[in-house]
Amino acid sequence: MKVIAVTNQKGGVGKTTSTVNMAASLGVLGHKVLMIDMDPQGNATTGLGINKADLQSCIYTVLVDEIPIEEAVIQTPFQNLWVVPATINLSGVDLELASVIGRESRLKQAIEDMQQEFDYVLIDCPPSLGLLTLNALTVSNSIIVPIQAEYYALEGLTQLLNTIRLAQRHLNKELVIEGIVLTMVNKTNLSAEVEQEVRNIFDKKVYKTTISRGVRLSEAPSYGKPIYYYDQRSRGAQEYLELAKEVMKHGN
Amino acid sequence: MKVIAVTNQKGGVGKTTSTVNMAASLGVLGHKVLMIDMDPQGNATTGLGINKADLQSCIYTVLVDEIPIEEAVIQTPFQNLWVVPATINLSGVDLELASVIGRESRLKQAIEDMQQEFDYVLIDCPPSLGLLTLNALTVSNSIIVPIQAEYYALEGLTQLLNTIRLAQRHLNKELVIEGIVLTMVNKTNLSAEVEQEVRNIFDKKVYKTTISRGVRLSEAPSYGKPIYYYDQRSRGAQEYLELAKEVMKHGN
Ligand SMILES: Nc1ncnc2c1ncn2[C@@H]1O[C@H](COP(=O)(O)OP(=O)(O)OP(=O)(O)O)[C@@H](O)[C@H]1O
Ligand SMILES: Nc1ncnc2c1ncn2[C@@H]1O[C@H](COP(=O)(O)OP(=O)(O)OP(=O)(O)O)[C@@H](O)[C@H]1O
Ligand SMILES: [Mg+2]
Ligand SMILES: [Mg+2]
Repeated sequence: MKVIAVTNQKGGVGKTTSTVNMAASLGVLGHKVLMIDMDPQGNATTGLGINKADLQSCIYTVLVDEIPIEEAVIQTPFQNLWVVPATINLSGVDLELASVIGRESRLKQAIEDMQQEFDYVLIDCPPSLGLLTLNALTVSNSIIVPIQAEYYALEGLTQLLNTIRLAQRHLNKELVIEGIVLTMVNKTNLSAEVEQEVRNIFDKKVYKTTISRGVRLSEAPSYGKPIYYYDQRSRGAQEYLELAKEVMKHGN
Repeated sequence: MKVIAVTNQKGGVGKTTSTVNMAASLGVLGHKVLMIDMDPQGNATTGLGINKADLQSCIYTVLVDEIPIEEAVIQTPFQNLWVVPATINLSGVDLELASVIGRESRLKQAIEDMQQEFDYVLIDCPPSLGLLTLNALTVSNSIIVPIQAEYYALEGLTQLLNTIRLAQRHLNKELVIEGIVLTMVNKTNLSAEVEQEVRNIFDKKVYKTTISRGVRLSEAPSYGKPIYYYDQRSRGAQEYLELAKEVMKHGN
């Protein structure tokens, strides 16, 4: 089982879109996948068509009440894809666990005790480096970093790399960068310049597959479906399928 | 003096772009403006061309070491515009002030003690509802909320309104919504649907001026200039100038 956190504290770079669509694509390619939504906004939960009002339990009850994670896992209508959803009460976790010993390891504890077996566990992180992201970094084997092909997106990278180094030292020695994916790529000079700079800095860690900016990708969540199930022939569906294949290949 | 926080915990919706360009536009229209960067990524600082490596002090030293804010204020080369910059050490504030009494009021204290007079103070917030955003909400008269014309952007609104209500009750009874601005608007059906929904929910609070998606706006930060100074004839420059005029008018 491979546990991967999808993270970048810069906002709006395509973390949720990449988690939902990589998870769905790995499922289509025959792997059993669990997606965990660790963002209080719950965009990944909505992106899979789950109605938050119907939920009995969610990641919050796993982290704070320590219920077994199986009780929060839901099967989705999509091939080989299960999810642990998030609701708005997740935003209270930083405060509620503030003085609890081992608070960064709550998710790790839950996943280690999990009976069900998956090939991949993908974790969608919020745009901050607080307790929720630290929980994800503590339990993950590796991280995938979406980087938007925009100028501001380059700025946050040093901060992110600092955090990863701290997590490796204090929380999880095994943590490595699985890969970096360029998102919302378009035909402008700015986009090409940012892509060039990212490839210069991170070299082989950057996936060959890039994700183009496309309206079908931003429409799919309003239908509660990953892009593959919303419009299989779209460029976004093909690119995320290619990216999933690269993630599988890199992973040996 | 009017203090306005620009905030939305959804990432990448145009908080920084709106803060930088509204501040610059209000300056062009003759108002004396101070912009405060409360995001550890320091995008607003870079967006005004300030080199973080040269800084003696920044918002971090104001909040944690309690130096007078005047010592951190820098004049920019742009008309009537001053800035308190942010550096990466700002990401440590949540932890460093965790057990300090009145930690939400550090910025308020600093601004109340400020000798220099400004017409507007605009505060750029990070994409989370932690201590930095709470400091901004505690000192602000009102907030401006950028909303991206995208499906996921609607989801976070309930969480944001909850937070504002909590801030009004516990930290700042005077806090009101100054206005809501639709950003990255384009010609798709999705964009039109989101705009319609936001106007249905928030009615008169939504500015008539919307900001179109345009490559000149995303290029300007790489030159360290607000859009008005990078390409005055661009659509983005005109729209932010119109928006500034609406902010001035609303605010009598
Ligand atoms: N390749 C793409 N083409 C077009 N739109 C995209 C693409 N990827 C993401 N989007 C849209 O851009 C917005 C930001 O993406 P997303 O919400 O996935 O980013 P995020 O990093 O998860 O944001 P946050 O920091 O708030 O968690 C969303 O509205 C999404 O639908
Ligand atoms: N109207 C626009 N047209 C085109 N690009 C835009 C527009 N507004 C913002 N952008 C670009 O979109 C990206 C996100 O905008 P910005 O960084 O201002 O959002 P933010 O809400 O401040 O993000 P964060 O949540 O990380 O603080 C940036 O790369 C910016 O240059
Ligand atoms: Mg997200
Ligand atoms: Mg910003």
